[in-house]
This record gives sequence, C-alpha cells and structure tokens, in this order.
Amino acid sequence: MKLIIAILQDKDAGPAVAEISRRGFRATKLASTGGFLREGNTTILVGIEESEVEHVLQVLRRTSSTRREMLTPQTPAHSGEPYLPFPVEVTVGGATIFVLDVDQYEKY
Amino acid sequence: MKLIIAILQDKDAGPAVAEISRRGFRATKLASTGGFLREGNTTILVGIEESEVEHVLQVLRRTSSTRREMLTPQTPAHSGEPYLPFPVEVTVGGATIFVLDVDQYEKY
Amino acid sequence: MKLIIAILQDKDAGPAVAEISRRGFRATKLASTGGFLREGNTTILVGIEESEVEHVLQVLRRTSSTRREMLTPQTPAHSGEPYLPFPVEVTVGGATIFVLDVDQYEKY
Ligand SMILES: Nc1ncnc2c1ncn2[C@@H]1O[C@@H]2COP(=O)(O)O[C@H]3[C@@H](O)[C@H](n4cnc5c(N)ncnc54)O[C@@H]3COP(=O)(O)O[C@H]2[C@H]1O
Ligand SMILES: Nc1ncnc2c1ncn2[C@@H]1O[C@@H]2COP(=O)(O)O[C@H]3[C@@H](O)[C@H](n4cnc5c(N)ncnc54)O[C@@H]3COP(=O)(O)O[C@H]2[C@H]1O
Ligand SMILES: Nc1ncnc2c1ncn2[C@@H]1O[C@@H]2COP(=O)(O)O[C@H]3[C@@H](O)[C@H](n4cnc5c(N)ncnc54)O[C@@H]3COP(=O)(O)O[C@H]2[C@H]1O
Repeated sequence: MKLIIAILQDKDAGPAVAEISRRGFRATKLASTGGFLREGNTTILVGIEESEVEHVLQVLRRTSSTRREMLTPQTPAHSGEPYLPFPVEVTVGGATIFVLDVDQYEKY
Repeated sequence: MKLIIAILQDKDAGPAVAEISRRGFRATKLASTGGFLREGNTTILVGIEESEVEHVLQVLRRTSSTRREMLTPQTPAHSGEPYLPFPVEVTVGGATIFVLDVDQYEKY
Repeated sequence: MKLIIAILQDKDAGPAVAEISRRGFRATKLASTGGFLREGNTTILVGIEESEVEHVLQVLRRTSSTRREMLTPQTPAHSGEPYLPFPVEVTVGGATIFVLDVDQYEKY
C-alpha cells in the first residue's frame, strides 16, 4: 500500500479526482495554501496498491501538468478603455507529488 | 514513532479525538472532502510510539467503524403528508486508516 | 527526498513559511485544529532533499519553539475596573514535527 500526497492547482483538482474515481480508485481532498504565492490550492490523498501507483500518476500527469493555455481575459485590464477581448497565452497547472510507503492499512 | 493518517466521518471524528485525548495521546484534525460523494469528512493525524499504534486503532475501531444505526428522520420525506416519525435503519460511519513510519520526530 | 509534516501555532506559521521560502525551499499550509484544546493551528508540508532537512528544522526551531513572551493584555480582564495595562509573562509557540521518507517524488 502506498499513499500519494499531491498538491494541485484548484482548477485541476476537480477533474483529477473525478478521473481517479472513475477508474475505481479512492481519493480525499484538503484545501491548502501555497507558501510562496499564498494562493489557495488543493492537496489530495490517494491510498492505493503499489501496482496501481503508475496508473494514478498518469492521471495526474494528464490532468494537472504545467502547460500553456490560451485564455481570454474576462474584464478589461484597465477600465475606461474600449474592450476588445483577445486570447492571451498563460502558464497554468502544475502538480507536486510525494509517494509514501504505508506500514499498515486498515478499513473499519 | 509512527504517524496515523485516518479519514473519518465528521460525526465520528469528535468522539474519536476526545477518546484519543482522554487516553493521553495527541491528535490534530483537518477538514477534508470525499473524492466520490464530495461530502465533508475529517482527516486526523496522530503521532504515537509504535507500541501504542494498536491502542489508537482500537479506539478508531470502536468509535468510527461502519455500522447500522436506527435513525428517526427529522422532517417529513415528502411535505404535505401526515408525518408519523418512525425509525429507519441506515449505514453510517467508516474509517480509512494509513499508518506511516516516521524517520525523525522533533518537538520544539 | 523527505516530507516534513509540522504542526505550528497560527501566529508562528506565517513567519516560519516566509523564512522557509526566503531560503528557496517550498512549503504548503493547511488549516488544522488541536485535538485537546480544539483551537485553530496550522499544519505545513515541506518536501525537501534529505541533505536540507536540518536546515528547515533550524528555521522551525528558531521561529516556532515554545517560549516565554511578555504580552500586554489588550482589554481589561474584568470590565469596570480602572485599567492599567502592564505586561504579563505567558507561554506561546510550540512545534510538533514528523519527518517522513518519500519513496518517489514527481513534478508535472
Ligand atoms: N517541495 C514542496 N513541498 C511542499 N509544497 C510544495 C513543494 N513544491 C511545491 N509545493 C506546493 O505546490 C505549489 C505549486 O508549486 P510550483 O513549484 O508548481 O510553483 C511554485 C514555484 O514555481 C514558485 N516558488 C515557490 N517557492 C519558491 C521559492 N522559495 N523561490 C522561488 N520560487 C518559488 O512559486 C510557485 C507557487 O508556489 P507556492 O508556494 O505558492 O505553491 C506551491 C506549494 O503549495
Ligand atoms: N484509499 C483511499 N485514499 C484516500 N481517501 C480514501 C480512501 N478510501 C477512502 N477514502 C476517504 O474516505 C471516505 C469514505 O470512504 P469509504 O470507503 O468508507 O466509502 C466510500 C466508498 O464506499 C464509495 N466510493 C468511493 N470511491 C468510489 C469509487 N471510485 N467507486 C465506487 N465507490 C466508491 O463511496 C464512499 C464515499 O467515498 P468518498 O470518496 O466520498 O469519501 C471517502 C474518501 O474521502
Ligand atoms: N503526537 C501528535 N500527533 C498529532 N498532533 C499533535 C501531536 N502533538 C501535538 N500535536 C498538535 O500540536 C498541537 C500543540 O501540541 P503541544 O504538545 O505543543 O501542546 C499540547 C499539550 O501541551 C496539551 N495536550 C494535548 N493533548 C493532551 C492530552 N491528551 N493530555 C494532556 N495534555 C495534552 O495541550 C496542548 C494543545 O494540544 P492540542 O491537541 O489542542 O494541539 C496540538 C495538536 O494539534
């Protein structure tokens, strides 16, 4: 048994946990805060058989990696200017993952 | 030294932690959310000597196990009907427990 | 790779995490509650190379240890009495620290 502790961006945590559940694995979410930027993020706990670790890591890689996305800003950057929304390329996502060994696993 | 990470139902976490404290052990509670049902639950951390692990597991088994309970619904299931409260048997509780090995323990 | 799980008083967690970040290490904060006094406190996660564990422990020892401080009460203990604020010595702080071994570390 291993315990995965993963720190994800809030917007990636929903899809990641939904995909983990769809594959029959179990997960728990904890609200957390980044030490540097002090922004909210999500820490998830996933207890799984050792043989399944790679499966869950693939899900996290696909749903939560750092990536470039085209986002259209929702409101004018400076109010008062005529507002022509156009897409901007930004960096989003990012997952930090620790896999720990579990001495003993119980379910009551 | 071992670190117990246990995920409990909210209504069991209070009694479980009170019993753990009564026996002289220390515990910390974290609010968490289930990945599948997205309902609030509680994750507790209990750092203890290896010789005491079984003691704490017994407390969790007694206070937080999955069990059948007779509950009387608080409000009419369908409004408008005459309401005769009678008890219904439901499944409650459930504890998922990971015991991890601690390399180093410090208290400052 | 090691994972430090430390439980700190709320008022020490800010300075501790700021100092950890200043030294180029990374940390995540989780809001938690003491099992005995049921007061809010902070649990931090710090994933670091084994060779840096002692560095981070020194930061926690310096910022979060149990200590005596002279504090001036903000309001009269009993209302109605003439209020002459004078400093009182109280015990504050305290850090409980678990260092866990990390099997596998990934960043996506
Ligand atoms: N080894 C570790 N142990 C515990 N938690 C960890 C961790 N590595 C990452 N995290 C968590 O993941 C979040 C995102 O980290 P990431 O490295 O992608 O993105 C980081 C990184 O690119 C940068 N950063 C963080 N700390 C830094 C530092 N001391 N110096 C320079 N850049 C830093 O700022 C971004 C946001 O950091 P923030 O602390 O707000 O939020 C972090 C933190 O909550
Ligand atoms: N290996 C593990 N790693 C991390 N956290 C774990 C875990 N096993 C359990 N948990 C945590 O404990 C809560 C209760 O789990 P339990 O297995 O009793 O009760 C579960 C289980 O009976 C069922 N369930 C969960 N995931 C499922 C899935 N992928 N497929 C089918 N049933 C699932 O739904 C109930 C509620 O699940 P929910 O996720 O909302 O809430 C879970 C989750 O927060
Ligand atoms: N081994 C462990 N595992 C998990 N979490 C741990 C831990 N040791 C300490 N903590 C966490 O750190 C907080 C401060 O603990 P400390 O030992 O400095 O200060 C403690 C201690 O001096 C005393 N205390 C705690 N439990 C006790 C007990 N069962 N009997 C007597 N005194 C207790 O009350 C203070 C506040 O305790 P509280 O539980 O509210 O809050 C605790 C708890 O959240």
